[in-house]
Amino acid sequence: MQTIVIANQKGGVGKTTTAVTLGVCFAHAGAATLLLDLDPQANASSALLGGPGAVAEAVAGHSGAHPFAPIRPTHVPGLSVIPASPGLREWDARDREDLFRSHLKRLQETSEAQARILLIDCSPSLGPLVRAALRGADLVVAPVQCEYFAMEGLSQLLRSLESIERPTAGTRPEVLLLLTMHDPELRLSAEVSEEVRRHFPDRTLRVYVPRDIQFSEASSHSRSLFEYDPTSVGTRSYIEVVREILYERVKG
Amino acid sequence: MQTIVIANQKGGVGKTTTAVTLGVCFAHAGAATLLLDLDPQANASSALLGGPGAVAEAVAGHSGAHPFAPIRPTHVPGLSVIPASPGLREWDARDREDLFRSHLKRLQETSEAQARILLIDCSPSLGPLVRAALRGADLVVAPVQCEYFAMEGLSQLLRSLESIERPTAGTRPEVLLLLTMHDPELRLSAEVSEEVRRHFPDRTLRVYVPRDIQFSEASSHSRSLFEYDPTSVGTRSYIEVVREILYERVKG
Ligand SMILES: Nc1ncnc2c1ncn2[C@@H]1O[C@H](COP(=O)(O)OP(=O)(O)OP(=O)(O)O)[C@@H](O)[C@H]1O
Ligand SMILES: Nc1ncnc2c1ncn2[C@@H]1O[C@H](COP(=O)(O)OP(=O)(O)OP(=O)(O)O)[C@@H](O)[C@H]1O
Ligand SMILES: [Mg+2]
Ligand SMILES: [Mg+2]
Repeated sequence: MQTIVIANQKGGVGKTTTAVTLGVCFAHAGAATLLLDLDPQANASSALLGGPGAVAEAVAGHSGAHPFAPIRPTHVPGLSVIPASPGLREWDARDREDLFRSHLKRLQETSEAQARILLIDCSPSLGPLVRAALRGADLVVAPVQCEYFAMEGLSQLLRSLESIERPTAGTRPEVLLLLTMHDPELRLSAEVSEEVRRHFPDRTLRVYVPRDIQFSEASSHSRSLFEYDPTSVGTRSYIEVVREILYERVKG
Repeated sequence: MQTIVIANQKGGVGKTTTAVTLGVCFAHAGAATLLLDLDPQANASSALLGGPGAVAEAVAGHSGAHPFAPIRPTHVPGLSVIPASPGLREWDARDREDLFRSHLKRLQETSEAQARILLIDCSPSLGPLVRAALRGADLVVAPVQCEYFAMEGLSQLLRSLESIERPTAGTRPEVLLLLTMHDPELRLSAEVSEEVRRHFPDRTLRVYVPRDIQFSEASSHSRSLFEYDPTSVGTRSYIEVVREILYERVKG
């Protein structure tokens, strides 16, 4: 099983949209996928289970003793989700990073039979839960909004990723940058994307995700854009992202 | 001194843009303002000091023993800033909320002479630093992006705000919602803003902030929109926000 973590401490850059859309695309491409929602906001859980009410039902009665709520199927064949449990905020305390890490390891080992890919959506932070997820990642995809503030945080993010110690010394997760909310009519979008590609030529995915209002419209219908409008520019860009990740970047 | 905290755990909703633009507007209106940047991403610090390099210089040599770096003047008369120090991430550990709270209280008491308003920009979280800031707030302004995911987190945010215990029992900070990135051409913007106004009629500011690309362009020139283009729609909306806050909402 490959573990792909979607992370960036900058808020609102498209982490959840990327995690959910990639999950649907992987499942449609025949790679059974489990999405773990580590963000207490539970946006990914809500997008996949059909709204905040369904999430509350799915995690009701789950005690905080274990970080992960039970695995739930979604309306997409081949895609299941571990919804964000309310106790996640408590787990984010500093001293539980190692304990959380061992729970995550056990999940990776036991889910092998059910899914080929484990996708993890993170909160906008570099706290203990996110660090534990990064330590267990094979691949990190960091969405980078084509905006100035998002670019400022990039070197901070890459420095933090470099400093995460891995289970086996010497191995590091591969880190890929995905330019998001690119608006071809805006000079700023072109400036930011050129700057990011110039600084990180090998890490920046060739495909960028355009700004497309249908992403937001789809999430208000609790559907990923892939299902809401499979022919849209936004969907097609994520299909290209999947192709570049599965066939060019991820080994095995 | 009035303490105004800009907070929302949802990322990318316009917290920093609101903190910086309000700071510039308050200072121009003659109310000396101190902006405290509690987000380790330091976007507000960079916007007011002229870029990430200037921030690194301003906090160089600052030991993590004290959470606040020294107060710096900005290029705007009447507006000064406490840049985010790299040690803030360490302070965000659970057991230091009370210690941080007492540092914040001392800052509020000692800055009385320098500023009429203390503005605090928060990271996208509800962790210990943000909770400590909320406990010391007279007013909380929560930017709410006119998008579906941002709306989902609203009740979670308001529940957390209700549960923050205050220094003097029985008093609660006033909480105002500011609708941001409203795009009049989008049905979704109208739907979200109507829904927010319907659920929280007394707390939602009359004025909303429109989506305006010049906000992003201004920040790439390390200027607030107020300075970059004082006549723009975006600037005028924040001037209205200041008017509604200063004259209708804040007592004293
Ligand atoms: N390419 C896109 N074009 C237009 N809107 C988008 C795009 N991608 C995401 N969005 C919208 O932008 C908002 C932010 O995206 P999203 O919530 O996925 O970001 P995030 O990084 O997960 O945020 P957080 O930091 O709060 O977890 C959402 O309302 C989403 O619908
Ligand atoms: N009204 C607006 N119209 C268009 N763009 C905006 C507007 N307000 C903010 N922006 C841009 O949207 C992005 C997100 O805004 P900002 O960084 O202020 O949000 P934030 O809530 O502080 O994010 P974080 O959660 O990471 O701290 C920035 O690139 C900013 O320039
Ligand atoms: Mg998210
Ligand atoms: Mg911010």
